[in-house]
Amino acid sequence: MARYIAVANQKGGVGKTTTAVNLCASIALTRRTCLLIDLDPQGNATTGLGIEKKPHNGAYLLLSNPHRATDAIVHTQCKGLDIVPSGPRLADAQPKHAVTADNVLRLKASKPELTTLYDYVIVDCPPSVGFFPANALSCCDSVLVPIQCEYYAMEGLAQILSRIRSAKSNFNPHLEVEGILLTMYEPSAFSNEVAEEVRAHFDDLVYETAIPRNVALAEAPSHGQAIFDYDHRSRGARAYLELAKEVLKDG
Amino acid sequence: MARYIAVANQKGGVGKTTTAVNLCASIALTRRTCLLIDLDPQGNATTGLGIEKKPHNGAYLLLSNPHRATDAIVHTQCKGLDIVPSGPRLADAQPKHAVTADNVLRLKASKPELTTLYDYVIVDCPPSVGFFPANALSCCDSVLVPIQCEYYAMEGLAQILSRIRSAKSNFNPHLEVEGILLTMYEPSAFSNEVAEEVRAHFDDLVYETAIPRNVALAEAPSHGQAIFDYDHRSRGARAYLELAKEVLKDG
Ligand SMILES: Nc1ncnc2c1ncn2[C@@H]1O[C@H](COP(=O)(O)OP(=O)(O)OP(=O)(O)O)[C@@H](O)[C@H]1O
Ligand SMILES: Nc1ncnc2c1ncn2[C@@H]1O[C@H](COP(=O)(O)OP(=O)(O)OP(=O)(O)O)[C@@H](O)[C@H]1O
Ligand SMILES: [Mg+2]
Ligand SMILES: [Mg+2]
Repeated sequence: MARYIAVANQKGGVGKTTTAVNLCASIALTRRTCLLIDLDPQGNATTGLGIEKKPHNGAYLLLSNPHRATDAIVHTQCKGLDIVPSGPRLADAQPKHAVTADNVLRLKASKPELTTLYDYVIVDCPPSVGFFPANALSCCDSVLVPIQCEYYAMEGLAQILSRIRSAKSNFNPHLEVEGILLTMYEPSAFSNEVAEEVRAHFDDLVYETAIPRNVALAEAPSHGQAIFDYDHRSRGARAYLELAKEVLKDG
Repeated sequence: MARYIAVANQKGGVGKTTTAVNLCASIALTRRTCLLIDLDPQGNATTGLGIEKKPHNGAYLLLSNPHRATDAIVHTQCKGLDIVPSGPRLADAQPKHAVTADNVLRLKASKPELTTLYDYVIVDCPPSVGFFPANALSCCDSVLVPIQCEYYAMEGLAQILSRIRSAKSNFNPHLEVEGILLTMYEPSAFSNEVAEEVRAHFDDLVYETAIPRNVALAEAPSHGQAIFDYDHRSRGARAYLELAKEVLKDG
């Protein structure tokens, strides 16, 4: 049975995609098998791994025909890491009508097809509160919440945690917070102040590992590579390996 | 007649709110009057100016009762700058049913009440493609598109530009691109590479002014202040003043 982890936060640009891609790649390095599902119509996780966006297959197919989930899978160049890519039509998979109880259970309906094939399934979410994150929260076992060490990102933390609580009571009673991850951490007074405040409030929910701001992490996607293929000696690579150890320990 | 400018980009964390807040504050410094409309349920522009979020009034009222628009206005501590604040219920203003032609014209319906009161109206958008950005694109005269000098942000540029084109042909024939703004620019090889590529592709759409990465811009919102009140000598303050000169010149 695969462990399903959603990477979600409605605040934009906090490192959701960078974390989803590099956490998956780190897990694959430990000889476990991992599937990354790109539920963001922007498709950054897809191009970040050098995969072509798929208009009809990929995540669009997964949500519109959950029983054909395995047809949506594409192999990446990282051994042990597969992806369900995003594509231009993914935005059309959102129902024209309300986000009803039935619509948010599409991803969950694809679980029986996938759960025996992988050790981990990681779902990258867009920066919104609609159909795609709701599907992830209804289906996953836990949510990893990346947060920048900045003021606006802190404001959004209460919102995503309350959305997790309501998904837990409405659709998915097993849903837990996997952890809160400090990203783009810089050794400055301001970053420290925010980091201390988050750790003071949320204590053991916050990972020991903080991801430093590291230009290699921003450069790697332009080469279609996870950080380990782009620059395995970088501080970003070491930090994501440390994070994977913490995530795997909880498993 | 006020000039309405939307600040929009579905890519998250590119500096939409930081630009909306500080552009408004710069315009107010030139003794013109300016209204900032916070259409993001996260409400970062509202707290960034030290204003309390409004559950029932503010942007929720503006979209549900456009003819009562003036009741939604709150003064800020910056002379000449008012705001229509966001709030926790703003997400509820989104219609339960489809984004129809009628729903996306709510903001536009409030225009007659506001357009004679201000020289400029700036609309901050959330990082999504749904109801709120669609209202902004259907109502505004032009769109200012902030973009980080990073790979993923570049990917999203084609998407927002194509959304502007389709808003122009479906709802708002006068809609133009106000400009593309390079944000969080650092004098590094990678930033330069992206900046050059954006300028090569989009030439005269790109502002001369690039906003440098400057910690004062990230600190100011935690004090509820625009950059001029927080640190008027900072590089961030100077850059937004330069940007305002370019925006006002086009007016
Ligand atoms: N630790 C880091 N150091 C330096 N740059 C980073 C780091 N993490 C992410 N980035 C860069 O910051 C930008 C935002 O990160 P990313 O796109 O992963 O965030 P996101 O939360 O997925 O954004 P969105 O809300 O649009 O989905 C990207 O350009 C990315 O390359
Ligand atoms: N030029 C800059 N220098 C340093 N930090 C910046 C700069 N511009 C913005 N920031 C910081 O980067 C983060 C992202 O900026 P901001 O929140 O304005 O982006 P956004 O596009 O409005 O995000 P969202 O997509 O969530 O609405 C914020 O924490 C902000 O304080
Ligand atoms: Mg992302
Ligand atoms: Mg914003």
